[in-house]
Amino acid sequence: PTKVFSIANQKGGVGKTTTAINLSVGLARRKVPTLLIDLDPQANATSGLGFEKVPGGSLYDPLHGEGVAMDKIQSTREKYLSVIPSEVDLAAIEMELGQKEDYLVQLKQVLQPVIDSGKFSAIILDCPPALGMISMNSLALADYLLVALQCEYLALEGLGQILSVVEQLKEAEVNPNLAVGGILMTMYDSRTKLSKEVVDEVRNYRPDLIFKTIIPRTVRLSEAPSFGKSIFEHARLNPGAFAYGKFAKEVIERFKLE
Amino acid sequence: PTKVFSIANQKGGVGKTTTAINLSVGLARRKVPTLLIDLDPQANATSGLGFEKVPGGSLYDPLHGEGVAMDKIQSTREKYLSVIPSEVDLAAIEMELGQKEDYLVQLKQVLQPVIDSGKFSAIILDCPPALGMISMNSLALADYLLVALQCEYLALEGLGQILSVVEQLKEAEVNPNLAVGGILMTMYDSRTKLSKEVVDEVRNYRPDLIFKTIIPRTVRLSEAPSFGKSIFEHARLNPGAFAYGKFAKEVIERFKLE
Ligand SMILES: Nc1ncnc2c1ncn2[C@@H]1O[C@H](COP(=O)(O)OP(=O)(O)OP(=O)(O)O)[C@@H](O)[C@H]1O
Ligand SMILES: Nc1ncnc2c1ncn2[C@@H]1O[C@H](COP(=O)(O)OP(=O)(O)OP(=O)(O)O)[C@@H](O)[C@H]1O
Ligand SMILES: [Mg+2]
Ligand SMILES: [Mg+2]
Repeated sequence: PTKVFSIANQKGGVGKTTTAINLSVGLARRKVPTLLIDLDPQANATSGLGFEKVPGGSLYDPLHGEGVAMDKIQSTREKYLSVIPSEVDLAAIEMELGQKEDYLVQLKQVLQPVIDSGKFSAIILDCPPALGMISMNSLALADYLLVALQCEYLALEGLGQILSVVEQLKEAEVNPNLAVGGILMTMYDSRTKLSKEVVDEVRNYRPDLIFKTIIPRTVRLSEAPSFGKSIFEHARLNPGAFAYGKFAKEVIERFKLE
Repeated sequence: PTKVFSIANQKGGVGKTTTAINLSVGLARRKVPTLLIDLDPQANATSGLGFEKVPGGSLYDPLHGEGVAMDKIQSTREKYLSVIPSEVDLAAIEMELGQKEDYLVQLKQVLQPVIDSGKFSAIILDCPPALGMISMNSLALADYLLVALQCEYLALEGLGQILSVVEQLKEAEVNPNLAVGGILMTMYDSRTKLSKEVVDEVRNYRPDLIFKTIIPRTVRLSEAPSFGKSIFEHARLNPGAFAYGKFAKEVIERFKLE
């Protein structure tokens, strides 16, 4: 069966894209057939994997009834990883989707055939830093929300809000299957007290949700996208590569991916 | 005269709020009457200055024709600084504004009386990480766009996009006054080559726009909001405080604030 993960958080710069790229490659390297979909008009996951932002390459047309999502799937250097890239036009979706009748399930309708095809065990959705149409559509479709959470105070402030969106969507019967898959702590700086305090706070607040793996802040992780590579290709012996490798393993175990 | 500055960038986590708070306090400490308006539903600038997110405290009601912006202005511990806080309801504005006739100038209409009052020399607008209704409204109103830009590769990718929005608004005659005030490099980490490369690249690309002041990455800056204080109150001898002090001086000189 295909499991869909939405990596969303309205707080910006918390490591959503870095997690989307490196989790996807981490799963693919463990032979889990994975599809990464870049839903952010900034297209950072697209360029972070070395793809161009080509007009017509994204889900923009299928969301307007032109063409189908299956045709937008591209293969990557990783045997078990495919990608649907983003493009700048996706930004217009925020306004345009809002004017449709059943505006929350547009993405679900477009991607259902891909899910039903059974080609992928995991579908990873990278979202923009907002709780607008695109992120809400991704949560209306997803089985699990994965929250990337920077080890910083301001990021902690918004945690309650993103977690409550899941409850709202369940109660509104938009997506009864949706659950919070977990909270991944990112950019942990072992030199600072702040990082440790934020992790302790999240561990006390939601011990059931926090992943065991903590992603350290390493320069190699922030360099990798400039080469269009995952951390595994850019610096495979870096602590960031070990952490995302461990995280991929933890995701496979927690969600029984095959 | 009152000058309006919009701190906007669709890239998340680049230091928009940290700059909004510390520039505002930096200007106020140099006796420039300043108003900081938190337009981000996350309300980080609100809590970062120690204010509560009180329903009815933001511009939400005035944007719906109830009440006026002047009444939402609150004083702070800083003699020359006032604030209009944010609240969660502001998120609904993204959808609701889009359905009005002249949706780009709603904020301008609400804030025009505050600008015309001449009470403030500088108005600073903190925006959410998106180019949606709220950010576009702020740019339709502003005299200058200030771009906070993290010294990271992914942040560099989005620079062209935010700069081009200014051209679009000018050409569309929405805001012929709008100009790019400058690019502030933030979270500079002198230990990494990446920071230096990104700064060099921006300096080559737009030498006319980059501010001389560069904000270093310091833990004290990321701690300060958890105490509801600016960097000047939290750690006045920290490199972050010197940098934002210098930046406030540079802004006063570049825009001739009184
Ligand atoms: N563990 C890490 N160590 C060092 N740098 C990191 C790490 N994770 C992410 N970064 C860098 O921090 C910045 C923010 O990360 P990223 O862009 O992945 O966050 P995001 O949540 O996707 O941002 P946005 O909200 O704009 O979509 C990027 O420049 C990225 O390269
Ligand atoms: N110079 C700095 N040194 C260290 N940490 C910083 C610095 N500037 C900002 N930060 C921290 O980095 C994180 C992102 O900064 P901030 O929230 O100001 O960015 P933003 O652009 O307003 O984010 P958003 O896109 O979510 O609105 C915050 O946790 C903040 O405390
Ligand atoms: Mg991202
Ligand atoms: Mg902010």
